Amino acid sequence: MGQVIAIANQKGGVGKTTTAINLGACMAAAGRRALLIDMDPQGNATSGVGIDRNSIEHSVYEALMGEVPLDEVILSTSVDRLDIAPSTRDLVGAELELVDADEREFRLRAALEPLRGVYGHIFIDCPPSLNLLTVNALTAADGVLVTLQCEYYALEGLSELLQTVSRVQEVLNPKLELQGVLLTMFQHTNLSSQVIEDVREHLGEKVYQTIIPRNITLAEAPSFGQPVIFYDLRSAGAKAYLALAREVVSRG
Amino acid sequence: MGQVIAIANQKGGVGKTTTAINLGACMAAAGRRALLIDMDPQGNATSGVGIDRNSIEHSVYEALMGEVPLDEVILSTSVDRLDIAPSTRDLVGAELELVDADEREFRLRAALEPLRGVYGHIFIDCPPSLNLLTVNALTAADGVLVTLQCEYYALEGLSELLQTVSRVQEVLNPKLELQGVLLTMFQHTNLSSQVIEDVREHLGEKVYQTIIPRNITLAEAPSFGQPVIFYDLRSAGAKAYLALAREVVSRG
Ligand SMILES: Nc1ncnc2c1ncn2[C@@H]1O[C@H](COP(=O)(O)OP(=O)(O)OP(=O)(O)O)[C@@H](O)[C@H]1O
Ligand SMILES: Nc1ncnc2c1ncn2[C@@H]1O[C@H](COP(=O)(O)OP(=O)(O)OP(=O)(O)O)[C@@H](O)[C@H]1O
Ligand SMILES: [Mg+2]
Ligand SMILES: [Mg+2]
Repeated sequence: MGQVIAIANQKGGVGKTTTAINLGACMAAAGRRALLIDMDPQGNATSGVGIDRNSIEHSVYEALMGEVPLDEVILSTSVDRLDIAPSTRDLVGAELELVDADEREFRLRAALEPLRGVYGHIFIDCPPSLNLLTVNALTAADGVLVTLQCEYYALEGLSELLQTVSRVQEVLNPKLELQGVLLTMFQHTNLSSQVIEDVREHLGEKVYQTIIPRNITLAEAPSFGQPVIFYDLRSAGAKAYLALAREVVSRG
Repeated sequence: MGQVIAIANQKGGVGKTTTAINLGACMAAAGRRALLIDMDPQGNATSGVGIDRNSIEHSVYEALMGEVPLDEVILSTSVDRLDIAPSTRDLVGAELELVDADEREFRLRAALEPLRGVYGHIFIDCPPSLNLLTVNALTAADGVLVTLQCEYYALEGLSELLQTVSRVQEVLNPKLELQGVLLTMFQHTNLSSQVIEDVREHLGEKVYQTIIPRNITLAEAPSFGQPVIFYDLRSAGAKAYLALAREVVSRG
């Protein structure tokens, strides 16, 4: 049975999409089938794996609305064994359109049910918000991976995020667990080191051993529509995500 | 009459809050009265100027819901002539609560009306989304300043943002103009230079001459609750925002 992990943080620009794409690619490179679900109307996960958003026939939005089954939305990518359920701009409307709908928090969970046996890993890329799209992702997931930039504002939002996770655990998805907190964009500064010390003190084992360094290849790779292990395997960014993939599997 | 500028981009982590706080502080340091409006439920602008979010009595949420006039929400900050209308977590609920409300896009504009003559500059910090909170900010504003990180995903989202701005101009706020596009977090890489070339080609004069470099003091200052010109005036970050403030005034 596939492991479903939501990658979340309401703070913007902290490496959610970069982590979803690169973890998915590492799992695929290791011979497992992996699926990305792009739950962000920005569609960065979709374009980051080289899909042209204007050419998409069906998207995650339609699967959430129940118009199309999720397996008809899924596209293959340039990476063997890595598929994606792409997102388009329509997804912006889902929040307001689902306000009065039945089971509004369970839409993604229901759509994913038939696919759980098909993929070894399913990674859900969340938007920078604690809105209905993120709640759908947390309700569908077995675990949540929180990406945490080693900076002040990112640390500040962590407690609210963890409160949302526990509310989802209590009411919508009792088996949801915090798989781990991933420190991203690390650079050797007092600020980064201070943040790491704080986080390890409060969350201990929950913090992955692997730390993702700030590394320009991670910002360059998406402009070529490629995950970093295919863009530059020898880079620090690629090595870090390969190490993270091993850790995620061992915690699985 | 005060100039009202919304600082917006649905892409997360591109320097919206950092720009709002530091522009506001530069105007205040130059002897003008400046007001920050924190329209992001994350409340980074609020904590970035040293306000304890747990001690706030009234917030922007109540002003939008019409429960309290905006001037009763406003707090002074540690910087002379710089005030803030703080945000709390409640703001997350505003989007759903205003769905069926009258004039839902005009709530901030109406709340700001009595204050326009009091401040020389009003900067609205937007959340990383094109939701009702951002639309309220664009409807209340005279101009929009788009912060653009010099990276691939940030560039990708620019056309959608500009489309939203023109829709707001057509339907809700005909006098809204694009004040300018600010290039942020610049570092000397091929990627950054490529993005700058693309943006200047498409938007020409609309791109501010001032470019904000990636500079660690800009990430450190908020952990002391201080704008960068008070944290380290000699830093590249402080110099860049002082230059930007002069440009914003000249375009005003
Ligand atoms: N470790 C890293 N080193 C350098 N750049 C990185 C790193 N991780 C991500 N980036 C770049 O930083 C920017 C933000 O990352 P990303 O878009 O993955 O964050 P996000 O949390 O998904 O953002 P959003 O909140 O907008 O969805 C992107 O331009 C990305 O290419
Ligand atoms: N020029 C810069 N150089 C280095 N760090 C910066 C710079 N500008 C902002 N930062 C830091 O980068 C992070 C993102 O900036 P900021 O929070 O201002 O972006 P934002 O667009 O407001 O994010 P969000 O989308 O979450 O609201 C913060 O930790 C901030 O301190
Ligand atoms: Mg993203
Ligand atoms: Mg912000």
